[in-house]
Amino acid sequence: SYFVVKAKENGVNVIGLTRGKDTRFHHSEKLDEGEVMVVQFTEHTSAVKIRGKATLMTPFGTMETEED
Amino acid sequence: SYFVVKAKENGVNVIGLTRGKDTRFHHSEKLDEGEVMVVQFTEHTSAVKIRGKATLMTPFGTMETEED
Amino acid sequence: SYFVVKAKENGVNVIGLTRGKDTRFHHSEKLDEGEVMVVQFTEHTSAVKIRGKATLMTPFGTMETEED
Amino acid sequence: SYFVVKAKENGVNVIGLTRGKDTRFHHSEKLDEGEVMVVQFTEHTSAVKIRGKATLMTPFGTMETEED
Amino acid sequence: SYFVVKAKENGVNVIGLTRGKDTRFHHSEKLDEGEVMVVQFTEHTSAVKIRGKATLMTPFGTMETEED
Amino acid sequence: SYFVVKAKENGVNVIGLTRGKDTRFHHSEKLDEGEVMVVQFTEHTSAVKIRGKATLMTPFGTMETEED
Amino acid sequence: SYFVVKAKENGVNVIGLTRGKDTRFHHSEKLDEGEVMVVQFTEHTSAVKIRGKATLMTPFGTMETEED
Amino acid sequence: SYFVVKAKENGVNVIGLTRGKDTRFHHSEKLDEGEVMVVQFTEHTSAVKIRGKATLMTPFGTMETEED
Amino acid sequence: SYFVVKAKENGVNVIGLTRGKDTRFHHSEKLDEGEVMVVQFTEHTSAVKIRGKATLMTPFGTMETEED
Amino acid sequence: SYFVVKAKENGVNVIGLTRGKDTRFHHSEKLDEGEVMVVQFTEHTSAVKIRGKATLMTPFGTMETEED
Amino acid sequence: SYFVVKAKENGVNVIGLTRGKDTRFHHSEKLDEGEVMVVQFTEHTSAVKIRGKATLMTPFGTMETEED
Ligand SMILES: N[C@@H](Cc1c[nH]c2ccccc12)C(=O)O
Ligand SMILES: N[C@@H](Cc1c[nH]c2ccccc12)C(=O)O
Ligand SMILES: N[C@@H](Cc1c[nH]c2ccccc12)C(=O)O
Ligand SMILES: N[C@@H](Cc1c[nH]c2ccccc12)C(=O)O
Ligand SMILES: N[C@@H](Cc1c[nH]c2ccccc12)C(=O)O
Ligand SMILES: N[C@@H](Cc1c[nH]c2ccccc12)C(=O)O
Ligand SMILES: N[C@@H](Cc1c[nH]c2ccccc12)C(=O)O
Ligand SMILES: N[C@@H](Cc1c[nH]c2ccccc12)C(=O)O
Ligand SMILES: N[C@@H](Cc1c[nH]c2ccccc12)C(=O)O
Ligand SMILES: N[C@@H](Cc1c[nH]c2ccccc12)C(=O)O
Ligand SMILES: N[C@@H](Cc1c[nH]c2ccccc12)C(=O)O
Repeated sequence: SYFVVKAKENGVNVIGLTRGKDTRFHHSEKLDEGEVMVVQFTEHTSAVKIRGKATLMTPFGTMETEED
Repeated sequence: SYFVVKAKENGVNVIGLTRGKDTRFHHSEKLDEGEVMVVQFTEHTSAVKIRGKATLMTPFGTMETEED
Repeated sequence: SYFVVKAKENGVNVIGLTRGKDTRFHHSEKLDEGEVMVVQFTEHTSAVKIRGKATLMTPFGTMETEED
Repeated sequence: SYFVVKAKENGVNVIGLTRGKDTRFHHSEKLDEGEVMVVQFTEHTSAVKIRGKATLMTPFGTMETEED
Repeated sequence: SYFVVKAKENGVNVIGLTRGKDTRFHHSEKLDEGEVMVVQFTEHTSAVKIRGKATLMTPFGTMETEED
Repeated sequence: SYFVVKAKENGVNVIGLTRGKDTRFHHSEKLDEGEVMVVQFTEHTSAVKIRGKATLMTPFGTMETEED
Repeated sequence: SYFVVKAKENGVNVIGLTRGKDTRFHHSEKLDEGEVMVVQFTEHTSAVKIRGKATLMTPFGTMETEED
Repeated sequence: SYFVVKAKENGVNVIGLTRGKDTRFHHSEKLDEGEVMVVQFTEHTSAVKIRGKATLMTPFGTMETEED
Repeated sequence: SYFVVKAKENGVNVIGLTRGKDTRFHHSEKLDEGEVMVVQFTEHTSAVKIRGKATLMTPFGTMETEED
Repeated sequence: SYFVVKAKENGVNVIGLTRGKDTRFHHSEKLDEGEVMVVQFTEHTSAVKIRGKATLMTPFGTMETEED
Repeated sequence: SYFVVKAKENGVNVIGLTRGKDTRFHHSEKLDEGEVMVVQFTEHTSAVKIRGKATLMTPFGTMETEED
């Protein structure tokens, strides 16, 4: 299962949080405006945080970050 | 299976509860307004609690916390 | 498979009943009004009881506790 | 696979029948009016009986007990 | 996979037939009017017979016994 | 996978045919008018024959025996 | 996976063809008008031939034999 | 997975092609007009050829051979 | 998973390409106008080429070769 | 899972990229106008590139290369 | 599971990010305008970044990079 993040401004961060007992950031991918990242959950990533203005597209819906 | 939480105000908490005989908080991720977190159930997380004003998007529906 | 419980008043209880020969309460999570809990069935939880005014959202429908 | 029972009156009984050669009651959970129970089939429970006025919600439909 | 039987009169019988070379009744659960039974196929039950006035609800349709 | 047979007259026969090299009747369950039988395919039953006036309900459609 | 054959005249034949290198008839079940047979593919049957006037009901459609 | 062939004329051939490195005809079943054959892919059959005027019914559509 | 090819002219070729490091033609089945071939992917075939005027029917759509 | 490529001009290339640490072209199949190729992902192919004017048909949509 | 990228200008980059503890670029495939790439997640690729003007087609939606 995967989902899609499209940056609507420069400096959007797609942050991977570690799977396991401990929850911390293991990677933060910077996206410039217009760039798109297609992202899976993995053995190392069980939660993802998105900072900055972006569109999130999942199998069950699309959502704008930041905006209401 | 995963779901999406979008903070509608600062200080929203996405809290992971432990899987197993014992149920306690193992991690609380703070979200600022507009930030989005995409969250899986895992070997360590079998329940999730959301505190603060947020939108929850799941495969079977979207729900606003706090509001009626 | 999981479902969502949203408290519509303070003091809502989401109670986990034990899996196995014996059926008893193993944990009761208190929710304040507006808080949301996303809940799985697990190796230790094979039935869940909800006390207090709440909304239950499942893949096959949404239901209000308490109300008619 | 699970289903949901909502009590429409006090004293509703959600009764678990044993899996195996023998069929008998192993547990009866009492629900007060408005309480909701989310119930799985399990290694120990292969049939469930509902006594009293209640709403049953399953993936393939919702049914009122007692009423026509 | 399971289905639901709701008794529309007293004395409805939900009868389990044995799985295996031999086919005979291994259990007959009596339902009073308004009672509901949620029933799985199991290692011991591969056919179920319903006697008396009842509603049968399955994933692929609902049927009234007795009536036309 | 299972299906449902409802007898529309007395003396309806739901006949199990043996699985394997050989095909013969291993059991014939008699249904009186209005009785319903919910029937699985099993290790011993790989074909079922229905004699008499009945309604057959399957996941992919409902059919009347006897009638046109 | 299974399908349903309903005889629209006497003497309809539902013929099982053998699975394996060799393809020959291993069983021919005769149906009288109005009789219905519910039929699986099995370890011994990988093709089925229907002779005579009948209705065939499958998950992906219903078809009349003989007629145009 | 299976599909259905109905002969619209005499002498329709349903031809099984061998699975494996080599592709040749291993069986050709002759159908008379109106006869229907329900056909699986198998360990020995990985392609099927249909000669003569027939209707092919599959889960994803129905097609007439010969005609435009 | 399989698909269907119907020849709309004589001399249509349904060509199997080998699975593995190497990609070459291992079999070319010639179809005359009106003939239909039902084709699986297999241990030996991981791509199929169709030459000549034909209709291709798959679970996700139907396409005419040659024509626009 | 597979998809379909139909060449809309001569010289369309369907290029298989290698699976594994290294990503390079392992095969390029040339299609003439009107020819169709049905293509799987495989042990050796985890990405496919299409050059030239073609129609791509997948389970989740159809797309024209080259054109807007 | 796979998705499709169509370049809407020259110099579009489809970048594979490594699976595992470490997240870095392992391959960047350059697409010219009109070229299409069909892309899987793999043992080595658990996230993909798209730079430049392109259309992304997934099972759950289509999205334009760059544009609003
Ligand atoms: N390390 C956590 C990350 C996580 C997943 N889902 C969560 C929900 C809430 C808080 C943390 C998490 C885990 O694998 O379980
Ligand atoms: N530790 C519990 C957490 C939990 C999951 N679902 C629940 C429902 C109610 C109460 C607690 C829970 C468990 O793994 O089972
Ligand atoms: N301990 C019981 C809990 C339970 C599950 N489903 C039930 C239905 C009715 C009564 C009890 C239950 C079990 O695991 O089986
Ligand atoms: N002990 C029975 C309980 C049961 C399940 N389904 C039934 C249907 C009818 C009667 C009894 C049952 C069993 O596991 O099989
Ligand atoms: N003992 C039989 C019961 C049965 C299941 N399906 C049937 C259909 C017809 C007659 C009997 C049956 C069996 O397990 O196979
Ligand atoms: N003994 C046969 C019964 C059967 C199943 N499907 C059939 C179709 C036609 C004739 C017989 C059958 C078998 O298991 O295969
Ligand atoms: N013996 C053949 C029967 C068969 C199945 N599908 C077919 C299609 C065509 C001809 C024969 C068959 C086999 O198991 O493969
Ligand atoms: N022997 C071939 C038969 C075949 C299946 N699909 C094909 C497509 C084209 C040509 C031949 C085939 C195989 O098993 O692979
Ligand atoms: N031999 C190749 C055949 C192939 C499958 N899909 C492809 C896509 C493009 C080119 C070749 C192919 C393989 O099994 O992988
Ligand atoms: N060799 C790469 C090919 C690949 C698949 N998906 C990709 C996405 C981007 C770049 C390369 C790829 C792999 O198997 O993983
Ligand atoms: N190396 C990471 C790549 C990754 C996948 N999903 C992510 C989400 C956010 C950041 C990095 C990633 C992993 O396999 O887990």
